[in-house]
Amino acid sequence: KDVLKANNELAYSNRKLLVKHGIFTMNIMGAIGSGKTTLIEEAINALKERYRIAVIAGDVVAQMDASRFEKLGVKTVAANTGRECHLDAKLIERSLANIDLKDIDILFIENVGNLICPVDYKLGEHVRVVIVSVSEGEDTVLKHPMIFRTSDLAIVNKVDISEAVSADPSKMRGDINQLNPSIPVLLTSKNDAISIDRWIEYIESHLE
Amino acid sequence: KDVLKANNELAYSNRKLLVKHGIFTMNIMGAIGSGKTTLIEEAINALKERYRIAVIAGDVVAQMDASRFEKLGVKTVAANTGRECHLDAKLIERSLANIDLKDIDILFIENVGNLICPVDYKLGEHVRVVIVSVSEGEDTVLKHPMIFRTSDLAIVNKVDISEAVSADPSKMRGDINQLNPSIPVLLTSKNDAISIDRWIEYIESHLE
Ligand SMILES: Nc1nc2c(ncn2[C@@H]2O[C@H](COP(=O)(O)OP(=O)(O)OP(=O)(O)O)[C@@H](O)[C@H]2O)c(=O)[nH]1
Ligand SMILES: Nc1nc2c(ncn2[C@@H]2O[C@H](COP(=O)(O)OP(=O)(O)OP(=O)(O)O)[C@@H](O)[C@H]2O)c(=O)[nH]1
Ligand SMILES: [Mg+2]
Ligand SMILES: [Mg+2]
Ligand SMILES: [Zn+2]
Ligand SMILES: [Zn+2]
Repeated sequence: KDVLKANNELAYSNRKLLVKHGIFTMNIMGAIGSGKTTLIEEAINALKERYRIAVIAGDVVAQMDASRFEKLGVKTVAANTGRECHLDAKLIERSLANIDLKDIDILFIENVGNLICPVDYKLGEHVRVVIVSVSEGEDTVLKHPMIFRTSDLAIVNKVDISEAVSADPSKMRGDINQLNPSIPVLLTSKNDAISIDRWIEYIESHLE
Repeated sequence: KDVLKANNELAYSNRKLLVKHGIFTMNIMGAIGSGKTTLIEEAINALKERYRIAVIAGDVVAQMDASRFEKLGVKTVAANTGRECHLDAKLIERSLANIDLKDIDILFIENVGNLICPVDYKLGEHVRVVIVSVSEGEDTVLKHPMIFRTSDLAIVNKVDISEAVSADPSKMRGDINQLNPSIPVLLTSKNDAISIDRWIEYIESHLE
């Protein structure tokens, strides 16, 4: 498909621009409500004293999540995707034009809630993170093999409510590693500080 | 867009075919893991003695949900959507060719988990149902106005875990009615038989 070819060429030029400025860029993907904004908020709070951070918040109504990031005092761009259920490289190129790239160390891109389309649309990111929450159901991983095969990190989130939704996070981790044996998998909960430390450590390991 | 125009023409002819056979058709939409399959299972168990039921289960890996319906003994078609994150009228037309329509009273169509694309792709259904679960976050309704404005019934599901995810189901119901004052809103939980009875009654009210 020509659309994807054009997108990936633009993603490549986004990437060159980000590398030129030494910006570490993460594409944060996951289903609607999986915890993308929450995990980015945790990362911002843990890292903003030592690193200069910007966020591009993508969604059909992008301002709602963008406001959560603005409250934390970091440069935020709301990228409205209109009727599209994924971000693309064009929207990222436009968003980057609104950021002073020489002032940034880390760029978080929050993608639209979706485990399907983001697989095909590269944006220019260094690292692709996929979040799946236990409340989506234990079989959600096996139902969406492609995104787990093509991501750099997987996070099983909201493990604090596993019992309430009768889901087993370690089975979900097993399913992820069955699809992609080399991908690291974190089990997190916003109510478990140690699990959040592991997420922050993963990010920092890319910054040295 | 010509794609949507062609889709809606095909949806119209699907609808004519279903009406000719007197089949009541519901398009069940909602985010990934919102409870679509569970609510259809409940409806099948409550109605299969009195009505002849078929299900079209749409997803990128459609067989997993299709197997859940097959276990209940109803005619099931797995509609694999490939890399698309929504069902379209073409895929429904093809699925209908695999069902003996003179033997059916009710057709459930489980759409792909997504609160965006299904808005634009009519399938030929009589009733459009949108499910949102409390675990997706309290603001999920306001973030996806279009699907709540264009559905016939809204369901706020998994209310049994509202406290665990700090979400208020009545606020979510308020948000739905703010976007669409005339849409009926049900609050359900698979663990609350009375709430499921309300869902069954809604379906039956269309069958008389
Ligand atoms: N119990 C529990 N709830 C969580 C956790 N992480 C996030 N949540 C809740 O889940 C809901 C959705 O979280 P968000 O961070 O907004 O999710 P999101 O993926 O950004 O959602 P969208 O941008 O709308 O797709 C909110 O109510 C959060 O409070 C967790 O670890 N445990
Ligand atoms: N606590 C609770 N869990 C529920 C409820 N309804 C569904 N679930 C759970 O939520 C998970 C997902 O339910 P499904 O019915 O498979 O959701 P779905 O919308 O069909 O999911 P996909 O087809 O993968 O998009 C399963 O683990 C269910 O057991 C409910 O009312 N309360
Ligand atoms: Mg978010
Ligand atoms: Mg399902
Ligand atoms: Zn999409
Ligand atoms: Zn789609």
